[in-house]
Amino acid sequence: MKLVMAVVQDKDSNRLQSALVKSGFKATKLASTGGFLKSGNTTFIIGVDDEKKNELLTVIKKNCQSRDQIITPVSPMGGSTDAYIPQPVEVEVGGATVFILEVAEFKQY
Amino acid sequence: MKLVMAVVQDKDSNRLQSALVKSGFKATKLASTGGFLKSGNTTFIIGVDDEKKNELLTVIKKNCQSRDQIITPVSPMGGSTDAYIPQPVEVEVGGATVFILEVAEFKQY
Amino acid sequence: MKLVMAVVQDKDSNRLQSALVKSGFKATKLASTGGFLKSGNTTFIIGVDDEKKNELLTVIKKNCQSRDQIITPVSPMGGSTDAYIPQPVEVEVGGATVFILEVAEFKQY
Ligand SMILES: Nc1ncnc2c1ncn2[C@@H]1O[C@@H]2COP(=O)(O)O[C@H]3[C@@H](O)[C@H](n4cnc5c(N)ncnc54)O[C@@H]3COP(=O)(O)O[C@H]2[C@H]1O
Ligand SMILES: Nc1ncnc2c1ncn2[C@@H]1O[C@@H]2COP(=O)(O)O[C@H]3[C@@H](O)[C@H](n4cnc5c(N)ncnc54)O[C@@H]3COP(=O)(O)O[C@H]2[C@H]1O
Ligand SMILES: Nc1ncnc2c1ncn2[C@@H]1O[C@@H]2COP(=O)(O)O[C@H]3[C@@H](O)[C@H](n4cnc5c(N)ncnc54)O[C@@H]3COP(=O)(O)O[C@H]2[C@H]1O
Repeated sequence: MKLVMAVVQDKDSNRLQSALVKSGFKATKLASTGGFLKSGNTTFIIGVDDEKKNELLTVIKKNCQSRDQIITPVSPMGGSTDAYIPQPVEVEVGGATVFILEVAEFKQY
Repeated sequence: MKLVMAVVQDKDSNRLQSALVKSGFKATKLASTGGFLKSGNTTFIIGVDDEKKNELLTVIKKNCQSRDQIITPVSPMGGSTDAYIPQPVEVEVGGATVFILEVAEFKQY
Repeated sequence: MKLVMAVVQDKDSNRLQSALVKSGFKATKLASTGGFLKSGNTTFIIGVDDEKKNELLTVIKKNCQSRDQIITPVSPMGGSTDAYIPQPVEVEVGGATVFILEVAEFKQY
């Protein structure tokens, strides 16, 4: 069994959740925050049998899309701050960041 | 060392937390949501020495119980939607869903 | 690749987040609760290449500090409850509790 931890954008969270239910995958959702943009996103925890892992990754890929986000950095990403006029910067946020871990043991009570 | 991730019902969360403290297990709690019922539940993260893992699983088993939950699906789980009258459905929610992962390294600062 | 799960005090969370961005580490934050003190803390999830793991641990160590916290236990930690007058107790809360897990596979979509 594998434990799949997928960080996705809030905008795709409900769509992914319905797609998982429809394909018979069980999941748990955690509200999370991005380290860089500091905006809300969603972390899914999904335990999946090894032979179903690739099917699960396809469901995640199909239901999560990357988007450009305009941010205005409060202070320069690097360098001096004199007479700094914040310029908007475009950042591409990926659809899903996925970590796959090995499950040593699985129990349900 | 193992990292135990246990998804339990909110109703058992405080009872399990006190039982863990009483048995000397350290834990961290995360608020989470079930993928299917979309209702709140709790995910415990518990780092435990290998030789104490079975004792921990017994504490989880004893303090988390399964319950039946009546849900009224908004739309049919499958099939057509014409003149659909939602019928309540009974779903059994388990006491705890437990993933046990191998910890490669543990540090405390 | 390793997945680093670090439980830190809320007081250090923003400082650690900025230090991670500055050193080029990507991270996701989860709001969490301590099992013993029941007060809020923060769990960071950080995927990191094997050769950068030690540099990451140094950033965590430098930006998270241990603090003493005074608690007044509601009921005795053990023993009888007759004529119990709660006495404040000092508990040292560490700067960071860090679990390092092996990542079997990493994907970004
Ligand atoms: N130091 C930096 N300089 C310039 N641009 C930067 C940057 N750090 C991040 N970005 C950009 O900002 C996007 C949002 O990052 P954030 O940390 O808010 O939100 C992240 C974070 O919550 C999570 N994530 C990504 N990589 C991670 C990792 N290695 N460990 C833990 N979480 C990660 O996935 C979300 C989306 O990541 P994604 O890479 O698609 O998209 C990232 C990336 O394109
Ligand atoms: N492999 C896995 N990976 C990650 N998290 C997992 C998981 N298996 C279970 N969980 C977590 O544990 C909760 C209880 O699951 P359980 O299987 O006991 O109880 C489940 C199950 O009896 C039922 N159920 C779940 N998915 C179903 C489906 N596609 N069709 C019919 N019944 C379903 O509804 C109950 C509540 O499910 P819900 O998703 O709200 O809440 C789930 C979910 O948060
Ligand atoms: N093995 C593990 N698995 C999962 N999470 C873990 C863990 N070890 C520590 N943590 C997390 O790290 C926080 C700080 O732990 P620390 O051991 O530095 O600092 C602890 C410790 O010094 C003390 N403490 C914890 N349990 C105790 C107990 N049963 N008896 C006496 N003191 C305890 O209270 C402080 C705060 O504990 P709290 O539970 O509120 O918050 C904990 C918990 O959220």
